[in-house]
Amino acid sequence: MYRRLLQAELDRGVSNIFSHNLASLAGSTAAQVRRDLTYIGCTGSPKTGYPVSELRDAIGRCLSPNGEERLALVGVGDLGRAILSRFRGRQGHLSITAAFDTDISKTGRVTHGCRCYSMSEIEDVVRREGIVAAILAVPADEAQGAAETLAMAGVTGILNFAPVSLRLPRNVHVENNDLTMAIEKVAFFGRENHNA
Amino acid sequence: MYRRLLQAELDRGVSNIFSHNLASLAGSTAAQVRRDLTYIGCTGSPKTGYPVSELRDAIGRCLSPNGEERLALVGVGDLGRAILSRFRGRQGHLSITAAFDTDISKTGRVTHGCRCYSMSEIEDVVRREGIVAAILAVPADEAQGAAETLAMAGVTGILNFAPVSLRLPRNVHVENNDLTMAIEKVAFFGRENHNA
Ligand SMILES: NC(=O)c1ccc[n+]([C@@H]2O[C@H](COP(=O)([O-])OP(=O)(O)OC[C@H]3O[C@@H](n4cnc5c(N)ncnc54)[C@H](O)[C@@H]3O)[C@@H](O)[C@H]2O)c1
Ligand SMILES: NC(=O)c1ccc[n+]([C@@H]2O[C@H](COP(=O)([O-])OP(=O)(O)OC[C@H]3O[C@@H](n4cnc5c(N)ncnc54)[C@H](O)[C@@H]3O)[C@@H](O)[C@H]2O)c1
Repeated sequence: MYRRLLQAELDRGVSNIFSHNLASLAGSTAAQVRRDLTYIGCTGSPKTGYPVSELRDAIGRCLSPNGEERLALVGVGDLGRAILSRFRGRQGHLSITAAFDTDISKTGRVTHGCRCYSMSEIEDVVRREGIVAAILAVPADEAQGAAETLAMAGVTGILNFAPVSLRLPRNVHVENNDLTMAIEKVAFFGRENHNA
Repeated sequence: MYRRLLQAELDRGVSNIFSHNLASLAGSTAAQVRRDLTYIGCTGSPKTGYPVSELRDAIGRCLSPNGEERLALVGVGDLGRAILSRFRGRQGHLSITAAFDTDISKTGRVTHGCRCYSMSEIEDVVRREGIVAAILAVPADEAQGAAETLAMAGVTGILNFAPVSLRLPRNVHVENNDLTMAIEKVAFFGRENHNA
C-alpha cells in the first residue's frame, strides 16, 4: 500500500514527504507510519521528512525483496542434497547460495550448483552474501550447536529438519519440519479409508 | 471408549454383547453403535450379538493399531534415503517396512534396514505386509504415475514430497509436504527479524 502511494507521489514530482502527509494519504496515523517505517529500517528527518524514492525502494526490498533472498543450507548429507537439487537455481526470489558442512571431504566442492564451505567460514559468507535465513539438515545431536553458530553469524530465520526443538534467542524465528506428524496423519487416514 | 467398556464386560465374564447393551453403557444409540462397528469392519449376529473379546481386539487394531502400522516408501534417492535413516526401526506404532524403486541397481538391496523391491512387486508386497499408507519421494514428473500404481495396489494414504499436485480417487488421502512454503516463511521472518 505505501509503495503504491509513494509511486503516485513521485509521479506528481514530490521528492520528500512527512509522516503525517503519508498517514493522511494512507488513512492511518503519523505515529503508525513512523512505526512501520522504522520497522523496515527507514528513518526520516524532522526538517525534510522522508526521501520518497529511497523509501519506495526500501519498502520494495522488504515486501518481496526484488533483489533475491539468499539462504544457507547447513548439512550436505542425503537430505541436504535432496533439498539442493530441488531448489537448484532461483525459485522466484529465493535461492540457496551457500552450503556448509563439517565433513572436509565435502567442503570446497560444488553440489547441485551450490558451493560448500566449512563451518568456520560461516560468519564471513553470511555477511558477504547478505544471508538472513538458513535450512538446517544435520543429525539431531548436532542441531543445537549448528543452530547457535548460525544465530551468532547473524542468521534470523531457521527451517529445522532435525527432530529436536532448538533453544535460540528470541530474534531467531524457527520453523520445524516435523516428519513424524505428517507420517502419523497419513497412516491414520490411510487406515480410516482402508476400513471404510 | 468402546475398548474400555468392552474390557470391563470381559472382566465381568460377559462373552457376547448386543449393540443396544453397548449403546446404553456408552450413552449412545444402538444404531450409532452398529454404524461405528461396521466402520471398523465388525458385524454382529441378531441372535448372539457381538463376541466381546474379538470386538475389543478389532477396535484396538483400528484406533492405534497396536500391531504396527506399516508404510511403504517409493523412491530411494537422496530424500528417500534420508527418510529411511530418520525412520529406521519402529517409531511408536509406525514403521517403513518396504521400499520401491524403478532403478534396478537399487532393487533387491537393503537400505537403512529396509528392503527395496521393484515397482512390479508393489501389489504383492502391499497385500502381504498389510500396508495402507506410503511416502512418495520420486521426481516431479514421475509422481503421478507412481501414485496411481500405489492407489491400484490398495494404498489409501500418501505423503507426497514431489512438488506436484496428485489427481487420485477420492478414497486416497493425500498430504503434501511442500518445501517452498516452509522456505518462503523462514525467509520472510528471517528478513523481518533482520530489519527489526
Ligand atoms: N523432516 C523431514 O522431512 C526429514 C526427513 C529426513 C531426515 N530428516 C532429518 O534431517 C537430518 C539430516 O538427515 P540426513 O539423512 O541427511 O543425514 P546425513 O547424516 O546423511 O547428513 C548429515 C550431514 O550433516 C553434516 N554435519 C554433521 N554435523 C554437522 C555440524 N555440526 N555442522 C554442519 N554439518 C554437520 C554431516 O557431515 C552430513 O553431511 C537429520 O536430523 C534427520 O533426522 C528430516
Ligand atoms: N518437500 C521436501 O522437503 C523435499 C525436499 C527435497 C526434495 N523433494 C522432492 O522429493 C523428490 C525426490 O527428490 P530426490 O532428491 O531424492 O531425487 P532423486 O533423483 O535423488 O531420487 C529419486 C528416486 O526415485 C526413483 N524413481 C524415479 N521414478 C520412479 C518411479 N516411477 N517409481 C519409483 N521410483 C522412481 C529414482 O530411481 C530415484 O532413486 C523430488 O520430487 C523432489 O522435488 C522434496
